[in-house]
Amino acid sequence: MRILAVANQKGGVGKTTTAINMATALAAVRKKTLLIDLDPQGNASTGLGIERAARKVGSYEMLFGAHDVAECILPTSIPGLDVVPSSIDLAGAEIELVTMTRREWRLRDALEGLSGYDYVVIDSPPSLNLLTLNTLVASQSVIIPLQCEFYALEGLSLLTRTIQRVQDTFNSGLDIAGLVLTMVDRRNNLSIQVEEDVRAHFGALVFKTVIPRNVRVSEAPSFGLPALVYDHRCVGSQAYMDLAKELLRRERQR
Amino acid sequence: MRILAVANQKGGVGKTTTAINMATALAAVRKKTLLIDLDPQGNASTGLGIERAARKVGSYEMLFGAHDVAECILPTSIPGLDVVPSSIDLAGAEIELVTMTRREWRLRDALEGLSGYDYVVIDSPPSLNLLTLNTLVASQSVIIPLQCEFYALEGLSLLTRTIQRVQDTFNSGLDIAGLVLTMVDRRNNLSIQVEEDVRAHFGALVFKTVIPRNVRVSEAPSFGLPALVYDHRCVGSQAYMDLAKELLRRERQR
Ligand SMILES: Nc1ncnc2c1ncn2[C@@H]1O[C@H](COP(=O)(O)OP(=O)(O)OP(=O)(O)O)[C@@H](O)[C@H]1O
Ligand SMILES: Nc1ncnc2c1ncn2[C@@H]1O[C@H](COP(=O)(O)OP(=O)(O)OP(=O)(O)O)[C@@H](O)[C@H]1O
Ligand SMILES: [Mg+2]
Ligand SMILES: [Mg+2]
Repeated sequence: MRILAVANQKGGVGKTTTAINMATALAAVRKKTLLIDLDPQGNASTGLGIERAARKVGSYEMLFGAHDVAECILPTSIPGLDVVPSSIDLAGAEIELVTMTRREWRLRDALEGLSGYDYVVIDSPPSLNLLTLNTLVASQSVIIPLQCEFYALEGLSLLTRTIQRVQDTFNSGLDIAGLVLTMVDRRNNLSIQVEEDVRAHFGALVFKTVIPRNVRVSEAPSFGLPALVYDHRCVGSQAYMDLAKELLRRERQR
Repeated sequence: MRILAVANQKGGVGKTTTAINMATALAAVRKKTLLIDLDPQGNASTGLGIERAARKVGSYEMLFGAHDVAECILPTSIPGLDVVPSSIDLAGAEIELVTMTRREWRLRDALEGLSGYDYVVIDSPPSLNLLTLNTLVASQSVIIPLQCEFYALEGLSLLTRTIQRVQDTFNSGLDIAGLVLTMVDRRNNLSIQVEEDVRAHFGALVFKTVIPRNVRVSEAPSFGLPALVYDHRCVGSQAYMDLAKELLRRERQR
């Protein structure tokens, strides 16, 4: 079982969109996949069509041990893809976790008993708080979505330093699966410039596949569907299928 | 002295861009303005050209009482606009605040001694954590930037409920100065649809001025300048000037 975090403290860079569509693409190539929504906003749960009323038992209950992980899992409309939804209770998790023992290990401990999945994909909130720390401690690899914008570039060194600290203190096996450029618009000089800088600095860690800005991708969540299901022919969906294939090629070379 | 929070827990909706350009527009019409960067990412400090090395004393030091607010203020290259920068120390503030007395009031208490400004604008991080709570408790009004996207719309009810709770428990004078639609692209149906929904639901609270998606706006931070200074003739800058004028008209009617 491979556990992948999707993380970047910069807001709005495509974490949720990447988590949902990568998880869907993996399920489409018959990898049994579980998506865990660890963001109190609950966007990944919404993007997979989970009604608010159905989120009574989810990632909050899993973190605080009230329920076994198996009891927090819901099926989605996509064959081979299940989800642990997030509810608003998770917004209070940060303050509750601070004074708990093993506060960085709660998610990793909760996933100990999990089986039956090839991949687990974890969506995290836009911050380097205890929820994101739990995600990094529980994961084997991190996928870093990166918008081709200046502020997004600025935050990268903080993120890579945090990953380094998690490797040193909590999870020596953690590695970076790759950086994926999102909402790319090759007609725009800033986007081209940022892509060049990132490839120059991170080299082969940057996936060759880029995700173009594509309005069909941002329409999909209002129907509770991944872009891959809402419109599998659009350029955004094709890009996410290509990204999943590129990830699987890298996985085979591990 | 009017204290305005710029807040929305959804990531990447244009909080920092709005805080910087509204503060610059207010300074341009001779309102002495202070921008406080309360986001550990420090994007507002970068967007105003403050070097990392110059951020040794800033919002972290102000919150934890090590320094008087006056000692945390730096000038910017824009006449009439000063800034309290943020440094990476702020990333640890959340955990430190949890166990402190008056943990929600730290910013409000720190600003008690401040004078000499017409406006204070506070940029907050993408979450409803103690830093954002401090911002809402310290402010008289909240400006809510909103991207015309589905996930951004989903988070609004959580934000307005949080503002209601702050009014009831900590700051009865807090009101919503307005919602401002950002990165608007009227060629895109989703954008039009979201704008219609928001205006139907929030009525006159939504500023008439909308901020269009404009690449010049996203280029400006790489030069450490507000869009209004980088390219005052571009449509994004014009929109932020219009927004500031609309805000001031509302202020006069208070
Ligand atoms: N390739 C794309 N083309 C167009 N729009 C996109 C694309 N990817 C994401 N979006 C839209 O951009 C916005 C931000 O994406 P998303 O919410 O996935 O980012 P995030 O990093 O998860 O945000 P947060 O930091 O709030 O968790 C969303 O409204 C989403 O629908
Ligand atoms: N009107 C606009 N046109 C084009 N790009 C914009 C516009 N406004 C903001 N941007 C860009 O969109 C990205 C997100 O904006 P910004 O960083 O201001 O949002 P934020 O809400 O402060 O993000 P965070 O949640 O991470 O604090 C930035 O790269 C910014 O340069
Ligand atoms: Mg998200
Ligand atoms: Mg910001």
